[in-house]
Amino acid sequence: MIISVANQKGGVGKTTTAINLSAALAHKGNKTLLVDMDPQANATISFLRPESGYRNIYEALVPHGCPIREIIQKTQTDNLHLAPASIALAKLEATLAGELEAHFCLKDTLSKVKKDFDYIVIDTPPTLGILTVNAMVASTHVLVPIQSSYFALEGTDDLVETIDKVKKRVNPNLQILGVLLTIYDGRTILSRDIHQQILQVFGAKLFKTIIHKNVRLEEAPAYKEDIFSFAPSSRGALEYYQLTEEVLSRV
Amino acid sequence: MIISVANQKGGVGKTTTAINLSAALAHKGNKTLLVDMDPQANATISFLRPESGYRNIYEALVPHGCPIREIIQKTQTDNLHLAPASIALAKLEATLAGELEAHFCLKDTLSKVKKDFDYIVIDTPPTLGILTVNAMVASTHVLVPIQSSYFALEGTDDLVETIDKVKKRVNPNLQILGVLLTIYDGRTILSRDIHQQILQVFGAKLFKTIIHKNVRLEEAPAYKEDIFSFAPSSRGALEYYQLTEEVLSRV
Ligand SMILES: Nc1ncnc2c1ncn2[C@@H]1O[C@H](COP(=O)(O)OP(=O)(O)OP(=O)(O)O)[C@@H](O)[C@H]1O
Ligand SMILES: Nc1ncnc2c1ncn2[C@@H]1O[C@H](COP(=O)(O)OP(=O)(O)OP(=O)(O)O)[C@@H](O)[C@H]1O
Ligand SMILES: [Mg+2]
Ligand SMILES: [Mg+2]
Repeated sequence: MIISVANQKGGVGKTTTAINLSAALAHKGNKTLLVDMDPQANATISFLRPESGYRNIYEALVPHGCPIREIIQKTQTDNLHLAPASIALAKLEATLAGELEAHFCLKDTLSKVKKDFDYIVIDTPPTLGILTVNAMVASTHVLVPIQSSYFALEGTDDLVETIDKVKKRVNPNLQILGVLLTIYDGRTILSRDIHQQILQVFGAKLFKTIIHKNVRLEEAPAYKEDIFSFAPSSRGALEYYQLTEEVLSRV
Repeated sequence: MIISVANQKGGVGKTTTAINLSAALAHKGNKTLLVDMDPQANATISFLRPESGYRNIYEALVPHGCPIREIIQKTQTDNLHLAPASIALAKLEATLAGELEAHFCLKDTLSKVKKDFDYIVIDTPPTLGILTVNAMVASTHVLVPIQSSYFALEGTDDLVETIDKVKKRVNPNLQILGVLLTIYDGRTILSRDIHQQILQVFGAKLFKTIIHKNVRLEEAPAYKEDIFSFAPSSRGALEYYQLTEEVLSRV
């Protein structure tokens, strides 16, 4: 099972969800790979220190690149491995422009290690460009984090359209695993209003689990930890654990 | 004066700042143009209804495109005009790939209307690709909104590096107008800690004005209003007004 965490709207909790979902899957004993496809490398800096000198996924994605096995790192979380990103990924669009195979390079690269992992989770950047399309082409499912805000609701059409295009042209098995409300603050009327509208648009696709705003989730990456080792009894840890149970019940 | 509002980190308040800074400049009697260079078109949907059938900036940016005058719309805010965006902008990178002039098309397009406006403010997408570089090439200043969070701090090197490259290669006059703390919640230790670190990195470039988290700022776009007409005595309105005074004092 390969899950892309995607939404072109910025700052909606894609990286926070990718980190903590993959960590929860690992804590449950599943061999899990977290792939960072965002040039900002936020998922990468949540586990690795820059001075530890690691190679990154760009080197494995370019034509005649190195084998992905050579870039995969262990993290301090048991069963969780990481394919790090770097700013070099931002060049991929220009490097591959016009190539027929441009959208398949992640799928081809991951095919060499797919059977070594029970789950693969891919973090994506806040655009619908070549990096996110590569992630969707390589995936079986897409998980869409969404903030309960006006701009977030308006942007979902473009995202669903992109998923439909990928499904129609290159990856017929791609499904929307679910839509997840994140950074939720139920105290404002606006967030409750938008929540209702999201429920009308996505219906049963909307996860029952809601990830509320919780400062522990913001702090954990600064200590290079996932939420389960940083603050195991926090609301953030309980809700991401609940999400993982819901994800497992849907597959 | 042409100001790009840029930061590749997603969801840090770029659009909210572009809308309310340009609105404040307009309320003060300056003829102002807000240019939306983000394919998500969040700034555009904050003023225009989709059914009003407007043309967008992509049509003016492609080779032999239409004159920008034909796409500029009046908004309901006096003195504030808007050059709308659309999802079509996402194609610009592919349309212009490899063209020598690729990074200059916004600068060339704006040169035709520049003298009609006192201020031009450009909203950018959460990437450092061709759309954001076009905005920086066309600008005299860059305003950098930043959230007081761990990921935000880590991402500033890449942004500053991009600004330096643009300055060195194509636009020697480009300056960082300032760095603005946004969506600020002073109650958490993390945000106060990161605030201190941002102060150390940016020093006097950091605006004294801080934009605190304020739900009125989130609500205003849903009513197609800027903060000054939607909630004139809210903390959000006062702080964006204060920011505008600081911006004017710096030029
Ligand atoms: N549930 C939460 N409670 C509090 N803070 C959160 C929560 N989820 C995410 N955050 C914080 O909000 C910010 C945005 O989250 P994150 O970086 O995960 O979003 P993203 O969608 O990956 O952003 P980008 O579009 O830049 O990739 C980060 O500072 C993160 O620490
Ligand atoms: N000061 C604030 N207080 C409360 N909410 C805010 C504030 N500033 C922005 N927001 C909200 O936070 C979200 C992110 O802000 P915004 O969309 O302006 O960021 P952005 O940097 O333009 O995002 P993107 O990277 O997707 O372009 C929006 O829902 C917006 O309404
Ligand atoms: Mg992210
Ligand atoms: Mg924006």
